[in-house]
Amino acid sequence: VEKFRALSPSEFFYRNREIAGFSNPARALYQTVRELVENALDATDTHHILPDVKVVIKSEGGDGSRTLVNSEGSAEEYEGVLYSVQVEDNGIGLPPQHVPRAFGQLLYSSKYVLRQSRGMFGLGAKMAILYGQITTGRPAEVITSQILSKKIHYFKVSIDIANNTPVIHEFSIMDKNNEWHGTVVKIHLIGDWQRSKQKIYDYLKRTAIIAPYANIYFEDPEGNIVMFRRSTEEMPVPPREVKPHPYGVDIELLKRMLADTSAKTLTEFLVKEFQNVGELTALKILEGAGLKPDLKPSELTLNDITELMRSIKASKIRAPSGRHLSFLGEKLIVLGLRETLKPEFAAAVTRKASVYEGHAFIVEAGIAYGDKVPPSDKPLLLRYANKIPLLYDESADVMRKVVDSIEWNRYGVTLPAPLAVLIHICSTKVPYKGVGKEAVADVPEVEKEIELAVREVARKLKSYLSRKAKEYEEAEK
Amino acid sequence: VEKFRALSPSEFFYRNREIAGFSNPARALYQTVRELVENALDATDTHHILPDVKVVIKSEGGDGSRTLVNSEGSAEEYEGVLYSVQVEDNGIGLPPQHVPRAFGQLLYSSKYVLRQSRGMFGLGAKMAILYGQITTGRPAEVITSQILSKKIHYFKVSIDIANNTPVIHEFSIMDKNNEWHGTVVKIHLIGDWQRSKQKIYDYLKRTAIIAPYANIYFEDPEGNIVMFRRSTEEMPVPPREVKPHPYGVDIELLKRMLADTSAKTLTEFLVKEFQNVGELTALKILEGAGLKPDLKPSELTLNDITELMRSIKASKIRAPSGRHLSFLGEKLIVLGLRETLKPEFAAAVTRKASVYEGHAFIVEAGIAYGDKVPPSDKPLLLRYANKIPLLYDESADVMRKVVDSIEWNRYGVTLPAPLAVLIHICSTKVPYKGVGKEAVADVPEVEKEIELAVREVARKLKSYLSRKAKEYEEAEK
Ligand SMILES: Nc1ncnc2c1ncn2[C@@H]1O[C@H](COP(=O)(O)OP(=O)(O)OP(=O)(O)O)[C@@H](O)[C@H]1O
Ligand SMILES: Nc1ncnc2c1ncn2[C@@H]1O[C@H](COP(=O)(O)OP(=O)(O)OP(=O)(O)O)[C@@H](O)[C@H]1O
Ligand SMILES: [Mg+2]
Ligand SMILES: [Mg+2]
Repeated sequence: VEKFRALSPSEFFYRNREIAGFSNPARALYQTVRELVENALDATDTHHILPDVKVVIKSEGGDGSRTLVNSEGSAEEYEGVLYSVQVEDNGIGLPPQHVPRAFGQLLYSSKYVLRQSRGMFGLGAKMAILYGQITTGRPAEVITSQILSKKIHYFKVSIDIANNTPVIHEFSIMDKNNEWHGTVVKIHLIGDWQRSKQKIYDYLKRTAIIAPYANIYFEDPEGNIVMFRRSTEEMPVPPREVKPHPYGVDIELLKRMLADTSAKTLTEFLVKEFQNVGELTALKILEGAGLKPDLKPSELTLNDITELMRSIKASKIRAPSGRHLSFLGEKLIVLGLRETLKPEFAAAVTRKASVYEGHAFIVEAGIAYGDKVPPSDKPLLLRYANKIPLLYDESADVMRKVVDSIEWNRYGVTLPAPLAVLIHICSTKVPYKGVGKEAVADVPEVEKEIELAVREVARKLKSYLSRKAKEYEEAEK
Repeated sequence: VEKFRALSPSEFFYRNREIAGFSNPARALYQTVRELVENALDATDTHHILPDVKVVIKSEGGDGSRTLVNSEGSAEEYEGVLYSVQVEDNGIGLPPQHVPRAFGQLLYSSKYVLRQSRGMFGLGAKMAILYGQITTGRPAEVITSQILSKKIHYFKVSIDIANNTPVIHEFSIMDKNNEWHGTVVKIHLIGDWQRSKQKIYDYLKRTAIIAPYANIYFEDPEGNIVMFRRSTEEMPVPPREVKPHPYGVDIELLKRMLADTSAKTLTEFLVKEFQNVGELTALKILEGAGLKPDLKPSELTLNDITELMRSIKASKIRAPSGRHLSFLGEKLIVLGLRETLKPEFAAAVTRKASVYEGHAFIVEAGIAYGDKVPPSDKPLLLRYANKIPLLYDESADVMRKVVDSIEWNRYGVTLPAPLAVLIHICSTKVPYKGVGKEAVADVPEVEKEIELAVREVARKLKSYLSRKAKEYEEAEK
């Protein structure tokens, strides 16, 4: 007899937490750090604030906790130790009424809007808190204060997993007697520093490379302190929120937009609620759907909506521009490559915006060659998506697929060679393969743009190499 | 100003449907077929029923729908056509009161128990229905009758995406005047047959290879009919439900089990609710945790629970046996390889059960070499998990990683070569990388077992090849 059951979102992601990157103590420690750092950067550089981010990982356990996650025959793999991870930022903070759900309810987020940001799923902080809770029984601590607020709010929060609701263990308000604003999040969890140390340092270094305007302070469980000091006060223009593009709609989205709109007529609805739809385009779309321009949005039948969608897809509507996106820029990429890899040659390209399923995206590529770049059989690949360094699942990523498909000898490079490629994709929706945000899926339009970008920087390298070869020949004579 | 918002599970998976395999019309058509076929097989062979599964894909649209999903600059990739997919089985059917939620509410499932099954997430059928609904506006149809029922139930169901609740458009009950039992599911969606045809045929063929006891009838949109006829009435022993193993628990799970148990004492709780815990083991665990054996389960504090978990992890508890699992077996694997690849040599191995995070798993491997096996640079890989053929994301799969890491010349094979490897992993929890069930993650214990299994069949091939080489030399003399 089959036993039917419903799961809450928290029960579902608790049972399948490995899908969100929380597969074992080493990976969980890494994922906790990155989810919190990504939240800290979203709270700062997206809001014109020069980021000051402080990351402290402390070893908290006595020896008693050392065997907490041994399992027979795999004592090696899962030996864990109690740690605390604390991340502090000088960002915009949270309104106190949203803290319980922002940290205690899965699928709760301020990033469900059409704007480029690191976060997108409404899971990150909660998964870290969940993992901490199930391995240590301890709630998380959140301290936050918004810029204009005269108060600092303190919360001790855990998750009621069965119901996907926050549990507040403690709450207090303090008067703010200085200009501080931002958020502090502290989580206790069973981690494995030895096994995740390399990846955590790589993550912070690679974040610092492309955010030279950020101060990142890192204190590790062995007591080492590293400070990535800002080298500039110049910040990229933050990304902007935009309206959906008609090519990105489906029947369900259209239904909902028609129900929610304040527009009085269908024409007004199309112009007001969508990107790149002017009055003329709206009238053409409605004509193609056989719908009256002055019809009330709420009066459309399901049949009308299907016709409207059909007409939209068949109409010529200007593609989204990328002006709302925030890219790195060629100067920043070259600077970052030079600083970290000390190559003989470095170049970069930022492509014009392209689009997939109504979402504008920009691909940027950088190339570094020679001198201190470590030689390797395949080009070293530094992947980024919405300014997040991607360190896992490389073989699943479309960026690796493209870089491996390039015939590098055509560009003057014979593998193995000291060659590194950096690729950054930014969009209102990065097509990740999973909620753990580690690899980008091979959406055809995106794959094509990555290839064009990589070939473009490969050609720059080729020119340099052939110019250098010529000079060498000249010198030989 | 940040706009905070909560999503229902259906809103979340609607917005991120590509993560569940519904990324474009071609992929969606494939995913719809496989999700429904997997449900059909779960409803039959897990319940001692020889499966009769009928799959019919019809092209339903006029030309009007052809341009339904064009987007500028990618008219090629997303040109879609209206199809209907209907899958019928002779399985156990559903109790009518569960049909609305089983097909209209995400995260609703009868497979959230500890038993090997193809389904595990409570998403498959709903994602297909959701995709059909958002691309065509049409609800799905479900007809079902349980074995002992005298009634056949008909439902027209769609999903209220905002609330994650079913919407029943039509419902009727008919008297059953024959012995029929099973389920019929019909979904209309925008698909792309030309681009998914190959994969859909591969999926059905590869399902048939390892289920020679199943009849699978397939009618494609071009009118072609293929019948995979059963070649045996012998069925593998169905998998059984088991209790959790102590090594698989965490504080949260323990909390819940203590709250739900009917056991009167802690000792009774441990013996009754867990696998492989007898009275003696229970007393040792409780002693190690400093807890009285006759304590009431409901009386434990959070501190007690943490101590109990610590003691469990540190105790010697017999690992789960694999007896509740349902593997393919060496005979079946060799037969399947011989039938599909017509090799010169085929061999297989079924490993003893191993365990990861409290879940028992069995790895089986098959190898085929020579004659009609197509030569390739890397060994051809046929992946299976819980009897499901995996066709996408091969480069992300741990099975590909292992096969590529083998130094095949040590086994007498010089690549490129006509070599194929089949790998099957079965478990109460397959460690998939994502909810689309296309690749298996590289859990260390699982990766190790896959390697041992592949090396074992590789050695069998090596003996064959060296024996053959010897005979050749003898013949030469
Ligand atoms: N350090 C922070 N400063 C300000 N707001 C924060 C901070 N951390 C979290 N938040 C708020 O809490 C919300 C939830 O964070 P969470 O990481 O769980 O999800 P997300 O960032 O929206 O998406 P993702 O799952 O992709 O990370 C955020 O959307 C943001 O509004
Ligand atoms: N053909 C069928 N016969 C009998 N029961 C079915 C059938 N199809 C679906 N069900 C029931 O409906 C439930 C939901 O199916 P669904 O495919 O959405 O999820 P699942 O199979 O449990 O998990 P997964 O998301 O991994 O497929 C199943 O658990 C099963 O109980
Ligand atoms: Mg986040
Ligand atoms: Mg299913």
